[in-house]
Amino acid sequence: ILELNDITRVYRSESIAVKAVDSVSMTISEKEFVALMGSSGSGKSTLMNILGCLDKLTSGTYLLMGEDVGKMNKNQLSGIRNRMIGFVFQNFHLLPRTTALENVELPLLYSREKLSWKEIRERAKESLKIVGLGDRINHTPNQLSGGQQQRVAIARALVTKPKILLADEPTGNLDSKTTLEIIDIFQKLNDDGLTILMVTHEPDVANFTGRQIVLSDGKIISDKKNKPV
Amino acid sequence: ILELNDITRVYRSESIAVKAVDSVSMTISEKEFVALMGSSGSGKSTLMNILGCLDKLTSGTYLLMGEDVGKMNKNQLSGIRNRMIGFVFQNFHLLPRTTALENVELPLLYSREKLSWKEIRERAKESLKIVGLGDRINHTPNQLSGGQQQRVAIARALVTKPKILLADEPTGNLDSKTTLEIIDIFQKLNDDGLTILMVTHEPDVANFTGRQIVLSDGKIISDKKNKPV
Ligand SMILES: Nc1ncnc2c1ncn2[C@@H]1O[C@H](COP(=O)(O)OP(=O)(O)OP(=O)(O)O)[C@@H](O)[C@H]1O
Ligand SMILES: Nc1ncnc2c1ncn2[C@@H]1O[C@H](COP(=O)(O)OP(=O)(O)OP(=O)(O)O)[C@@H](O)[C@H]1O
Ligand SMILES: [Mg+2]
Ligand SMILES: [Mg+2]
Repeated sequence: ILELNDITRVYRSESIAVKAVDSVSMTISEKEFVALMGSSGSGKSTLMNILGCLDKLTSGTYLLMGEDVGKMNKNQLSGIRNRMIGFVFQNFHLLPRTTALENVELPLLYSREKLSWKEIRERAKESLKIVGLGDRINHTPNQLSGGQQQRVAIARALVTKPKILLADEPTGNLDSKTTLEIIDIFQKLNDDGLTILMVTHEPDVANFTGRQIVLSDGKIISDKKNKPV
Repeated sequence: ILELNDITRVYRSESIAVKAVDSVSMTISEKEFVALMGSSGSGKSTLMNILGCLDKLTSGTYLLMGEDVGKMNKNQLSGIRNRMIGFVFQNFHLLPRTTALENVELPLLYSREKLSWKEIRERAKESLKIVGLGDRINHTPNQLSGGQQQRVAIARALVTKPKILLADEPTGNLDSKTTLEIIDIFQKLNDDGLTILMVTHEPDVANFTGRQIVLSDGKIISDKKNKPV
């Protein structure tokens, strides 16, 4: 479903050249629940942005559901992103003067599903309820705690019922109990067919997945399957 | 050194009233290394902002080094913040179009210590080296990974050699190895006399401190001393 072949991503500016991702090849199959780990600066977010069609490759091929992403134009790329992929950003990227409810409704406005305003509102409310924010729907991001903002980002990523969830440190700002609630949601969705790739730096969280890929200096140094906890 | 007496902080707007901190009393003595824990939304960041003189109380008294903070004017407050307190924000608050080096130099420009430009540059470089970012000093925040941005925020909090470090989830975006490097820095500074209050949601990290305070719905529900690991 997600196939990276010899992917490299170099950041270049007048004074800087950083090989953030270095000749990475990996294949993620449908319904897998994979953890992506590695030290700070090892290339995880860069790899996630490439998989989420948010960033270009310097070299290599990325096949998404068998289609070559490198050959797509802007419209095809954003179409794929909206229909198939839910993305949780490491720094949330919520719209600042917009309520939690409106932030979560936003992806549905671009959706091809012809939803009524009422249906959009109901689905966004449901998504926020599931992550425990039913009583915060009218707060704007600066009226929310860090972990609450993170959960709004998760609710927004799931509201379009995507095929693939790319989550960059989705529990980084959450206490243990709230983390377990979120992982529980992910596991249920995975059982129902959602393919998940999740960046995490916590081994306890990684143990809930079926496979762990470790990056170091932009390269894959280990890729192990295991029995999830 | 830090004494909160019956502190309450209510957020009010036309449609919202949230008691983020509810009748909290606590005393932190010089040279303590304290962990502040609690579930997402329990009031930790709000409490930290009050302690860091960044936010007003709705009621109660806050004595900082014996002085009543509520009676200070804007100049006295910012003077205290610059001279005595280093603050690591949960969402970093780095200046976006400014390099890591310039971000870390900034607090020294306000410092009363009459430092030369050369000394300011050297101290900022040293602070970044200590957190492992010696080779990233000219990157701007969008050219840094999440964990690297977090470490710039830590370097900036420490560059003025404060008496008190208030760190809100300083390792939330860091892998285990980098986390241990940061905690090691904190422990050394604590041995040298730095008072530290650190929000963390990871029990492993809290175990390195000598005392753990737990918040729930704005109230302190437990306050235990322990032998640090
Ligand atoms: N400006 C605001 N207006 C209204 N409510 C607010 C505001 N800021 C925070 N809150 C609410 O106050 C409560 C405490 O927020 P706080 O940021 O202190 O929590 P926290 O313990 O730091 O959480 P986290 O672990 O998720 O970072 C939350 O329930 C939040 O929704
Ligand atoms: N726009 C950019 N220009 C130059 N270098 C960059 C840019 N963005 C990222 N980098 C560098 O690329 C490397 C990989 O960054 P990336 O964000 O993928 O790391 P990461 O594994 O997600 O780290 P973390 O765990 O800290 O979030 C880092 O060393 C970073 O400094
Ligand atoms: Mg990252
Ligand atoms: Mg917080």
